[in-house]
Amino acid sequence: MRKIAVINQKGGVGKTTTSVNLAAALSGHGHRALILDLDPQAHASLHLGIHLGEDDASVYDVMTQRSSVADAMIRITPKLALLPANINLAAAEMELASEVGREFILRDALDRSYLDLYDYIIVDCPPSLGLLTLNALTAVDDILLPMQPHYLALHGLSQLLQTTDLVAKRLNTDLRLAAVLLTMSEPNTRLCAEVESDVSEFLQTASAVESPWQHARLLDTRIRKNIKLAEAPSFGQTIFQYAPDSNGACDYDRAAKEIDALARVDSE
Amino acid sequence: MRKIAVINQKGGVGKTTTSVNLAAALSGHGHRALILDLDPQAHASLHLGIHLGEDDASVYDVMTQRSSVADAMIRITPKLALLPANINLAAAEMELASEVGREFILRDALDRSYLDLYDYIIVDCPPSLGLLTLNALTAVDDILLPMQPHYLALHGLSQLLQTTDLVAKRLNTDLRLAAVLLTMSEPNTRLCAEVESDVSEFLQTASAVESPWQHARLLDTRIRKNIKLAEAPSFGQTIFQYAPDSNGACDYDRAAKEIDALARVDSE
Ligand SMILES: Nc1ncnc2c1ncn2[C@@H]1O[C@H](COP(=O)(O)OP(=O)(O)OP(=O)(O)O)[C@@H](O)[C@H]1O
Ligand SMILES: Nc1ncnc2c1ncn2[C@@H]1O[C@H](COP(=O)(O)OP(=O)(O)OP(=O)(O)O)[C@@H](O)[C@H]1O
Ligand SMILES: [Mg+2]
Ligand SMILES: [Mg+2]
Repeated sequence: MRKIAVINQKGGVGKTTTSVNLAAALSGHGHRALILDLDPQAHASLHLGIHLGEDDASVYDVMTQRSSVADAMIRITPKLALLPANINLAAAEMELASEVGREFILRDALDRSYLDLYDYIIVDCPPSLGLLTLNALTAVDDILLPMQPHYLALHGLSQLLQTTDLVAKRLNTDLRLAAVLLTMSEPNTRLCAEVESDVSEFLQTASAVESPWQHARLLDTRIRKNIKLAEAPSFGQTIFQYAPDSNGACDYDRAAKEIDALARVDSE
Repeated sequence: MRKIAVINQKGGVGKTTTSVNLAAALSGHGHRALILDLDPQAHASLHLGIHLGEDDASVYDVMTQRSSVADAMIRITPKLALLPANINLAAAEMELASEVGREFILRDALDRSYLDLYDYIIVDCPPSLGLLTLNALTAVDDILLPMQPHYLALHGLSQLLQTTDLVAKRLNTDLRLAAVLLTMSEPNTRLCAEVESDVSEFLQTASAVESPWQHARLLDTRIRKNIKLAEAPSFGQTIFQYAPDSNGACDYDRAAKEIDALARVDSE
């Protein structure tokens, strides 16, 4: 089982779009995939047409032991499931702030659950490096970093590097950045080309130092800007349900194959 | 003096791009404008080429009374200034969480400062409705809501409505939503047209009920997608410095005129 946190503290870079469509692509290739929505804004859940009420079982209830994963989980397709979020998660960061081992609450909740039948768990994180994201970082082995090739993308990189370093040292020695995925890419613009080369260079430099980023890969696949990807959530569908022949579907399919290939290499 | 918080808990919808370029446009029309960067990721500061070190005076030091606004402020042009942020603000939400009157810390800090010579204070907020954003909501009179015309935009609206209602009732009776500004607009797409009409309808419904949103206006100006707006930050410039003839400059100039016209109407 591979557990991947989709992380970037910058807003609107395609974390949710990637979490949902990557999991969907992997499930389309025959892997059982579980999407874990860890954002109080519940966008991954909304993307799939799931609008929880405050009383419905969510990932918050799983974390606070009011509900099991099995009870909160929602089946989307035979091979794709969702552990949904709702607004209660917003309270979690405050409430859990003073708990002992507050960064391990999600990991413990998942450990108690029967999840072995899943090949992939994909955690969609909010745009911050707060307590919820830290919980994701201790619960997974891999980080997938979606990045929009815009100027501020690079600034977030070094801050994320520091955070993952700390987490890997103190809280989760298995953690590493597996891959960076360029999203919302407009391939013929100069800005895109400049940021791409800066990101490559950054990863090159990082590979020289022992750290969770040492083997980080910039995926060859670029997720191109494609309005279909923005339309699919308004129908509660993945891109493969909504527009299977679109560039969006094609790109996420390729990204999934690359990520799956990485997994098999690492486990040899 | 008009104080405007630029707010949207959704990530990457153009809050920072709007805060910087709107303030710049207003200053270009002869108003003195101060941009207040309230995001720990300091994107408004970075956008203007300001990279504070941890020891430099920032809005965090102003809020914790280690520095005056005058000392922390940076002049960008004769009529445009910035109160910059740095990573120390990330600690603020935790540190200030247990302070008495924790939602009023920014307001009190601004009240102690000599800011009357400014016509506009524009506060750039992070993508959350946490303590920093609440501090913005109690320190200002108006909210400007940038929205990308995508599906999830609407979902954030009702949550933001609830939060502003609560703040207006309990913490700041002067607060109201002045305007919604559609950003990153791709005018010929069906998604854009659908979300625009949903937003109009939402505001119509809200106008029937007494609330901070009762007189909220959907600005006529649309900020169109324009790569120049994404390139300007990589040169540390506003759109008016970087590409004064671009659509981006033209659109933010129009938006500034609309917002200024709203201000003069309201004060009659
Ligand atoms: N490749 C793409 N082409 C076009 N639109 C896209 C693409 N990827 C994402 N979008 C749209 O852009 C917006 C932001 O994407 P998304 O919500 O996935 O980002 P995010 O990083 O999860 O944001 P947040 O920080 O708020 O969690 C959404 O409306 C989404 O539908
Ligand atoms: N109209 C536009 N056309 C093209 N690019 C834009 C436009 N507006 C903003 N951008 C770019 O899109 C990205 C997101 O914009 P911005 O950072 O202003 O959003 P934000 O709401 O402040 O994000 P966050 O939630 O992270 O604070 C930035 O790289 C910015 O340069
Ligand atoms: Mg998201
Ligand atoms: Mg911003």
